[in-house]
Amino acid sequence: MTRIVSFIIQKGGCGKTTTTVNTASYLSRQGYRVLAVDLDPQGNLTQHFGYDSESLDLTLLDLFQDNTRFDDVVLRRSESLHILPNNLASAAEEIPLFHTISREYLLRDVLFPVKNNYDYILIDCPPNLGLFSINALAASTDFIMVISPEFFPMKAIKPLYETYKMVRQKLNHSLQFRGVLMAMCDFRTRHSQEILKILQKNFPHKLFRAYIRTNVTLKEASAYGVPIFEYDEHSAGAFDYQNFVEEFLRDDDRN
Amino acid sequence: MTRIVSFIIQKGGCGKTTTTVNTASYLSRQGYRVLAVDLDPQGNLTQHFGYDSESLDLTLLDLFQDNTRFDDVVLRRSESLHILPNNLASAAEEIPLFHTISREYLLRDVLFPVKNNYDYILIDCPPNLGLFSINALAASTDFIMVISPEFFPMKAIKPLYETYKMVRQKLNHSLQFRGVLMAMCDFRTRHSQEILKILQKNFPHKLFRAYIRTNVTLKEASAYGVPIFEYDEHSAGAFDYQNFVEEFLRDDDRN
Ligand SMILES: Nc1ncnc2c1ncn2[C@@H]1O[C@H](COP(=O)(O)OP(=O)(O)OP(=O)(O)O)[C@@H](O)[C@H]1O
Ligand SMILES: Nc1ncnc2c1ncn2[C@@H]1O[C@H](COP(=O)(O)OP(=O)(O)OP(=O)(O)O)[C@@H](O)[C@H]1O
Ligand SMILES: [Mg+2]
Ligand SMILES: [Mg+2]
Repeated sequence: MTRIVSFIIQKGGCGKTTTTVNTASYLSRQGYRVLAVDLDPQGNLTQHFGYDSESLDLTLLDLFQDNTRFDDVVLRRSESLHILPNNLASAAEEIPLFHTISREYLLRDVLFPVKNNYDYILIDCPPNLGLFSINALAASTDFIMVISPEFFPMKAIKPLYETYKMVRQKLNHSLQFRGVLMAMCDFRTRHSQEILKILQKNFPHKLFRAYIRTNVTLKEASAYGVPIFEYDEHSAGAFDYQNFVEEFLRDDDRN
Repeated sequence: MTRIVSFIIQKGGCGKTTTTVNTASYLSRQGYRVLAVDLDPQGNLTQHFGYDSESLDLTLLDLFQDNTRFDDVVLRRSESLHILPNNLASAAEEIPLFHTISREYLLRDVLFPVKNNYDYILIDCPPNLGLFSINALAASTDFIMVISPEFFPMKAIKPLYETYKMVRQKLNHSLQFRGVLMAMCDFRTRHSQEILKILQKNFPHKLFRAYIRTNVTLKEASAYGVPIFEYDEHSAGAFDYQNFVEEFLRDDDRN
């Protein structure tokens, strides 16, 4: 059964794109067939995989508007890693899409005919809880909150959890909350240790044991347009993402 | 003449809120009358000043919907520092507001009757270029791009610049681009030095000389709900923001 997983938090700059890209890359290197979906009009996931998002003629938006076929839009980076790209053309269309029939299911309907071709479909969400993020949750089997251990990201958890409950009740009864991944961590500071304690208290069973340390090679990899495993597979960033995905896979076996 | 300045970049997590809060605080401690406007429904600026955004009955949204008076919404933190708060109620209203008459001028019209009571009005923008950010640019005399020296924020500069040109042509002929402030900087890394070189080449006259170093006291201050000058005025964060605002004021005299 295909797992469709959203990486989401409405707070900006928590590591959603970095996590989606590197998780997709690791899974595909393990032989899983993976589709990475860029749901942010800024196109950061598309850029992180080395594509010039603004020069693409067709994107996910064209699939939402029913102008084209999946095969015309998808970028086949390798046999086992495909990408549904995005660019700024979508930003201008979010409002008009609000008036489309079944607007919350645009993504589900794009993915439904192709999902059996993939083991994992991973969705990178934009920094808001607008129509695109609702589409992500409505289309997903699971979602993972990606937060950096700081004050503002922590405040974002409760509203996101409320949104999850609403989506689960009204749009997608089988949506599962897989857990909270801490990214961009520097646990040498007292501040992040304090935030960690609060998270452990509030989400005792939902916090991934694996976490991603702050590591400049992850930034460098994004600028080079490649996942961390292709940029520097011996870096701390590569180790941490491997550690996370292995835990994610173990959980999968259990769920 | 009142200066109305937007701190903006659509990329998430670049330091917009931290910069708006600490700039407002420093200016008010220098005796300027300041209004800080929270244009992000997540309410981070409101929270950074110590208010519980979700428990506020009235916010900026009520002013956009013409339900109430400015005096009922504004929070007077001190004689010289007032705040127009925000919370998640606005997030749900962004779409309906699209159909309001003169939707791009909602903020301008809120500020016009009161702007002479302030020397500076500083606007914290959300991580997108939607209706609220357009309102910010349409209402402003100036704007400052706040970016961390990384790849994705750099990619956001060109689309923001295009948006500025559009707003200047169609909505606000006197809007000025004051410059680019680099926040959250760690120039020990080769990566940020390379980004700096690119920025210096592309924006030779627009890069503030002052920049803000990465400093955990800035995160701590946000969690305590106070500006850096009240949390730890001898910290590197306080020094850097003082440095920036002094340069900002010197430019003001010249413009
Ligand atoms: N563990 C890490 N160590 C160092 N830098 C990181 C790490 N994870 C992400 N980054 C960098 O931090 C910035 C924010 O990460 P990213 O863009 O992935 O977050 P995001 O949540 O997708 O942001 P947005 O909300 O804007 O979509 C990027 O420049 C990225 O390269
Ligand atoms: N110079 C700095 N050093 C260390 N941490 C910082 C610095 N500036 C901001 N931060 C922290 O980094 C995070 C991002 O900053 P902030 O929230 O101000 O960015 P933003 O651009 O307003 O984000 P968003 O796009 O979500 O509105 C916050 O947790 C903040 O406390
Ligand atoms: Mg992202
Ligand atoms: Mg902010």
